[in-house]
Amino acid sequence: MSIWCVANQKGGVGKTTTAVALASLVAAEGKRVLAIDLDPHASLSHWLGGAEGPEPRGVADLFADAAPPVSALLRDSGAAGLQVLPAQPALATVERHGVGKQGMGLVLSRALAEVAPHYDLVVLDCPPTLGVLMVSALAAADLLVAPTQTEPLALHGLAGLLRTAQMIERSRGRALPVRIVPTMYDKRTRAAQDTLATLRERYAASVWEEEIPVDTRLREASRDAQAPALAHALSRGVVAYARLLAWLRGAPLPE
Amino acid sequence: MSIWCVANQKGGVGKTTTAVALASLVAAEGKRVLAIDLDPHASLSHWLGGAEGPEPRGVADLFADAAPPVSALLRDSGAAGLQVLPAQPALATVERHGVGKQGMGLVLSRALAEVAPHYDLVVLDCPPTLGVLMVSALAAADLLVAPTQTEPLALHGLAGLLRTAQMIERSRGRALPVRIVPTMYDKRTRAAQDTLATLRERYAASVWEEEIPVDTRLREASRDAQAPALAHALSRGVVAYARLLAWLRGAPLPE
Ligand SMILES: Nc1ncnc2c1ncn2[C@@H]1O[C@H](COP(=O)(O)OP(=O)(O)OP(=O)(O)O)[C@@H](O)[C@H]1O
Ligand SMILES: Nc1ncnc2c1ncn2[C@@H]1O[C@H](COP(=O)(O)OP(=O)(O)OP(=O)(O)O)[C@@H](O)[C@H]1O
Ligand SMILES: [Mg+2]
Ligand SMILES: [Mg+2]
Repeated sequence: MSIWCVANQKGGVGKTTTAVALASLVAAEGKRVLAIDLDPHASLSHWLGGAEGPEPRGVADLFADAAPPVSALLRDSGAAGLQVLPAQPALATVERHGVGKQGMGLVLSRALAEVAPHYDLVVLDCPPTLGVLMVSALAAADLLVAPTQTEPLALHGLAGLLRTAQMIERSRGRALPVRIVPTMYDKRTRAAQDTLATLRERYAASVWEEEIPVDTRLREASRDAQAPALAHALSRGVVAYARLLAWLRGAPLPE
Repeated sequence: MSIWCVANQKGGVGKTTTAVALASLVAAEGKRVLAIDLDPHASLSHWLGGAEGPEPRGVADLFADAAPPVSALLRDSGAAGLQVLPAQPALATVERHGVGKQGMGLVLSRALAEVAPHYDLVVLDCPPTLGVLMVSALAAADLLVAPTQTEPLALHGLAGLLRTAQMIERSRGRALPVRIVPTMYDKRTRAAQDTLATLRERYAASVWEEEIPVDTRLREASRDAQAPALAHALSRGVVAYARLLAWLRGAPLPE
């Protein structure tokens, strides 16, 4: 089982869209995929149908004194082979208080160990904060996928994210490769072109040579709560995510 | 002095852009304005020039045991009448540990009391997390401005934000009016039209009757670290923000 963490503390850069697109593409190949929503805002859970009901159960329940088994919290996404461990608003309180009890990292790695035999890929969608939830997701991950909107404001936080990834590599004694993915690229705007050029200059081999274009069908899939690989398999955005998937699985980058 | 809090826990919806646009428009009228950046990601500080230098000083320093006076932390923005109290990455640690010592709310209200005689308007830019920093900003505010991208994923968190605002009203015994601002509106896309219609239906009188359009000059202003009201005074985006400013100052809404 591989664990891919999708993270960037800048808000609105396409983390959830990237997590859902990759998860649904791998499930469409016939693999068994679990998407875990670590964002108290629960965008991924709403998109894949995990957030319904008055008091949804999910990741925050893993912190209760008598935590249920992870399998009791899983939901179907409506797409074959893709299940969801949803987030709930209560997760915001966990971020503030949970660390003391038994540590976020421990809870997440126990949950991942429990599901490991049943899935080929786990995708972790992170909140837009460099906090406990994101750090424990990075600590558990085999790969960090960092969607980066091709916008001037989105460049600043990347250096901080990469420093955090290096810190985790050192403390766990295992590499954490980083793959930077330019998202929501609109080649007609000057600001986007400039940002993309800066991104490639500063981060060179860690940045994908292509980019995810702006594609309104990705938004429509989120409105219709559908897995993009099913709803719009041939749309520009999904085709680009399929090429990204090939790169993420491909040859290791020059270090 | 009025205190306007710009908040929404959904990421990338235009909080920083709204805070900078409104602050620079009011300063351009000749008023004295202070923009406070409460986001550890520090987008506003980078945009208005407050984040330079190896170890920038700012909001996180207010939590030190011998905190400096606020005036020692202020920076000029390059736009007449507009100053910045910048954020730093260390603020992320404050969000996790600061509450215990003397409480975020206390620190922020002390800082605001110190600056009150010197400014006509303070604008607070919040991080995309319903955490301690956002809650203390709401607790200090006279008005909550909630930018909401006209995108399906941006609708979910609004109910949670409004519940939190009501909770604060009850606990402080003072009204906290909410003004919902549709942002980044692209009238050509179906998903945007649908989201705008839902927003107006669900939140009626709290939602501005107009919307902020997509305008690449707002992005260019952030790339060039310029105050939008100066750099692109006649652009679609800035003209729309000037109309928004009139509405925010206008007659109270039907409760
Ligand atoms: N390639 C794309 N083309 C068009 N719209 C997109 C694309 N990628 C994402 N979006 C839209 O942009 C908005 C932000 O995307 P998304 O919510 O995935 O970002 P995020 O980084 O997960 O945000 P948050 O910081 O709140 O977690 C959403 O409304 C989404 O539908
Ligand atoms: N009206 C607009 N037209 C075009 N681009 C815009 C508009 N408003 C904001 N943007 C761009 O969209 C991106 C997100 O905006 P911004 O950073 O202001 O959102 P935010 O809510 O503050 O994000 P965060 O959640 O990270 O704090 C930025 O790159 C910004 O330049
Ligand atoms: Mg998200
Ligand atoms: Mg912001």
